[in-house]
Amino acid sequence: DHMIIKALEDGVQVIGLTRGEDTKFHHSEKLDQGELLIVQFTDHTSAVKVKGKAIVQSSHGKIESE
Amino acid sequence: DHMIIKALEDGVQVIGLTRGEDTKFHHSEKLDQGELLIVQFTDHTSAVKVKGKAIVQSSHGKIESE
Amino acid sequence: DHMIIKALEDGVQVIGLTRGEDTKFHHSEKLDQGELLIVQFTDHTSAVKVKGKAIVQSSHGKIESE
Amino acid sequence: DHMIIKALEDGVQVIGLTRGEDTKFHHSEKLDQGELLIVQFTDHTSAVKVKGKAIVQSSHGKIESE
Amino acid sequence: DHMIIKALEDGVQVIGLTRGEDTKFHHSEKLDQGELLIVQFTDHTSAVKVKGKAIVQSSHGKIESE
Amino acid sequence: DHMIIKALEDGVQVIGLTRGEDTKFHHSEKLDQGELLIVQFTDHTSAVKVKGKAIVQSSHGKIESE
Amino acid sequence: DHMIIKALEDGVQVIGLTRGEDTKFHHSEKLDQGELLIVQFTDHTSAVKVKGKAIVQSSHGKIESE
Amino acid sequence: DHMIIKALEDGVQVIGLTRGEDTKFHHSEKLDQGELLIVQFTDHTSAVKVKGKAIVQSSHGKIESE
Amino acid sequence: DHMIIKALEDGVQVIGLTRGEDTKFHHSEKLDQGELLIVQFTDHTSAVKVKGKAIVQSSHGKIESE
Amino acid sequence: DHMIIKALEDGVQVIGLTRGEDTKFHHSEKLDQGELLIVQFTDHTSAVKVKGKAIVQSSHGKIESE
Amino acid sequence: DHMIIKALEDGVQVIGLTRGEDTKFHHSEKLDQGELLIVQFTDHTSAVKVKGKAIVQSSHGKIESE
Ligand SMILES: N[C@@H](Cc1c[nH]c2ccccc12)C(=O)O
Ligand SMILES: N[C@@H](Cc1c[nH]c2ccccc12)C(=O)O
Ligand SMILES: N[C@@H](Cc1c[nH]c2ccccc12)C(=O)O
Ligand SMILES: N[C@@H](Cc1c[nH]c2ccccc12)C(=O)O
Ligand SMILES: N[C@@H](Cc1c[nH]c2ccccc12)C(=O)O
Ligand SMILES: N[C@@H](Cc1c[nH]c2ccccc12)C(=O)O
Ligand SMILES: N[C@@H](Cc1c[nH]c2ccccc12)C(=O)O
Ligand SMILES: N[C@@H](Cc1c[nH]c2ccccc12)C(=O)O
Ligand SMILES: N[C@@H](Cc1c[nH]c2ccccc12)C(=O)O
Ligand SMILES: N[C@@H](Cc1c[nH]c2ccccc12)C(=O)O
Ligand SMILES: N[C@@H](Cc1c[nH]c2ccccc12)C(=O)O
Repeated sequence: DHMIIKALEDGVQVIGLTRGEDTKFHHSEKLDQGELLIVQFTDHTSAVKVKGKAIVQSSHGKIESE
Repeated sequence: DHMIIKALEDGVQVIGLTRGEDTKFHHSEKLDQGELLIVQFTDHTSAVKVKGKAIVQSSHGKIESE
Repeated sequence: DHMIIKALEDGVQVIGLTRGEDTKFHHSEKLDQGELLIVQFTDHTSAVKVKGKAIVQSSHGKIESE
Repeated sequence: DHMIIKALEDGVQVIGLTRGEDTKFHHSEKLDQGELLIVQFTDHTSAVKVKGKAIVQSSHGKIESE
Repeated sequence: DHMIIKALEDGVQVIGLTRGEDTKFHHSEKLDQGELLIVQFTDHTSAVKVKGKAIVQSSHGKIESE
Repeated sequence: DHMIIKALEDGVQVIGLTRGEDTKFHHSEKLDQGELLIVQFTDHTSAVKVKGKAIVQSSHGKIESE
Repeated sequence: DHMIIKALEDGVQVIGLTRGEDTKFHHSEKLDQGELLIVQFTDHTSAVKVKGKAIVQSSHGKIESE
Repeated sequence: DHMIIKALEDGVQVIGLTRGEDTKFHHSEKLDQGELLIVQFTDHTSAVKVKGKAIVQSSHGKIESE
Repeated sequence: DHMIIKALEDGVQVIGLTRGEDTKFHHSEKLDQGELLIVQFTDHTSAVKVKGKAIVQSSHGKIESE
Repeated sequence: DHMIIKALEDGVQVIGLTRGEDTKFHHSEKLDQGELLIVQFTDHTSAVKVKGKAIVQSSHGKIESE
Repeated sequence: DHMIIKALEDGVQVIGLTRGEDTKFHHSEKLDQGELLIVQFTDHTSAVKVKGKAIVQSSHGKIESE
């Protein structure tokens, strides 16, 4: 199971939130317009935040962040 | 299995409730309008509460909070 | 596998019943109109009761409590 | 795998029958009209009886008790 | 995997047959008209007999006993 | 995985054949017209014979014995 | 996973071939016209031969022997 | 997962090839016209050759040998 | 999961390539026109080459070699 | 589960990001126009970045990077 | 899960990239026009590169390299 994030503008952030008792930002990957990032949930990442204009494609279909 | 929450206004809260005998709030992630949060159920989170105007997309389709 | 409960009025209760030989109420989460609660069955919860006007969305489709 | 029981009248009973060599009633949850009870099969429950007017929604579709 | 039996008349019997080398009746649950019984196969039950007028709903669809 | 056998006449036999090196009849359940028998394959039963007029419903659809 | 064999004439044979290095006939079940035999692959049977006029119903659909 | 081979002429051969470093013929089952052979892949058989006119039915549909 | 190769001319080769650090030909099965070979991936075979005119049927549909 | 990346121009980069607490680039595979790279998530790769004009085909359908 | 590569011209290369911390070419299989190569991901191969004109058929459908 993975999610694909396509940046529709520069400066999109895909942020990994820590798995476990605490919920903190452990990584923020910056995307320029048109770039794709394909991510999984992992032992270290149990939530993902997307800031900026992007398309997110997952097993549940597509949804856009603004 | 994951859920995608898209905030339709500022100040949306996505709250993780603890797994186990007690049911308490362990984390509340604030979303500004347009931001997305993609979350899983985990060893620490067995229920999720959504406050404020948002779209929730899961394996069961879409549903909106108000 | 999860269920999504959307409150259609204030004061909706989503009640967790204990797993095991006894069947008791271990938690009641109160929802205001429009709020969503997404819940799983767990080691501690093997039945869930919904009181008040709400929509329940699960793998079997939608059904409304009144 | 779960079943959703919606009471269509007051006094609906959802009865759990014991798993194992004996088959006895171990719990009866009373539902008022409009209330929902979502139940699983468990280590203690391998059969469920529904008395009174209700809708049962499961993976096999809907069926009504009278 | 479960089966739902809806009694269409009083006195319907849902009989559990023992798993193992012997095949005997270990329990007979009587249903009045309109009542539902939802049953699983278990460590103790590997065959189920239905006597009297009823609807049986399973993963293979519906079939009526007479 | 189960099979449902509905007798279309009295005296239908549903016969369990033994699993293992030998193949023998270990049980024959007699059904009167209209009665249903729902059976699984088990540690003791790896083949089932149906004699007499009946409907057999399984994951592969329906088929009638005569 | 099972196969259903319906005899379309008397004297149909459903033959079990041994699993393992050798391939021999270990059992032949004779069916009279209209009788059904429902069989699995097992620890002892990894191939099945059908002689005579019959219908075989499996997960791949129906096919007739002649 | 199994394959069904129906002979369309006499003398059809269904040949089992050995699993492992070597690939040899370990068994050839001869089929007369109309006979069916239903086979699995096994600890000893990881390839199957069909010679002569036959229909092969598997999870990928039907295909004919000539 | 298996693949079915049907030779459309004489001299078709179905070649097994070794699993592991090295990739070598460990077996080449020659097929005459019309013959079928049904193969699995195995502990020893993680790639298969087809030379000559043939149809390959797999879970992804049909494709022809020339 | 795999993803297929087809380069629509020279100089497309398919970058593997490390699994674990840190998120770093561990490999960048350069593709010339028309070349395909088929990749999995692995013990070492839990996120993949695509730069340059390409088509990405996965279980969620197709999406293009620019 | 496998992929089928059909060469549409001579000299097509199907290259296996190593699984693990390093990503190197461990094997390149050359295909002449019309030949097919069916490959899996393995303990040693977690990425595959295709150079030259070919069709790739996988669980995600077809895509052509140029
Ligand atoms: N640290 C949390 C992160 C999280 C996952 N799902 C959530 C839902 C809501 C809030 C936080 C979370 C956890 O692993 O459980
Ligand atoms: N602490 C509870 C949280 C919970 C999960 N599902 C529920 C349903 C209703 C009420 C509470 C819950 C548990 O892990 O079981
Ligand atoms: N304590 C019960 C709760 C329960 C689950 N399913 C039920 C059905 C009917 C009545 C009670 C229940 C159990 O774990 O088994
Ligand atoms: N105690 C029985 C309950 C039961 C399950 N399925 C049944 C079918 C028929 C009668 C009884 C049952 C058992 O666990 O097996
Ligand atoms: N005691 C038998 C009951 C049974 C299951 N399936 C059957 C089919 C036919 C006859 C008997 C049975 C067993 O566990 O195997
Ligand atoms: N004793 C046999 C019964 C059997 C199962 N499938 C068969 C097919 C053909 C003949 C006999 C059988 C076995 O367990 O294997
Ligand atoms: N004894 C063989 C029987 C067999 C299974 N599938 C086959 C295909 C062809 C020929 C023989 C067989 C085995 O277990 O492997
Ligand atoms: N002995 C070989 C047989 C085989 C299976 N699949 C193949 C594909 C091609 C050639 C041979 C084979 C093995 O077990 O691997
Ligand atoms: N020996 C290689 C064979 C192989 C499988 N898939 C491949 C893809 C490309 C090149 C070689 C291969 C391995 O087991 O991994
Ligand atoms: N090192 C991170 C990489 C990662 C996976 N999914 C992510 C989502 C967002 C940010 C980083 C990631 C991890 O294994 O968890
Ligand atoms: N050696 C890498 C190969 C790889 C797999 N997927 C990738 C995606 C991008 C870049 C490299 C890779 C690994 O096993 O993880």
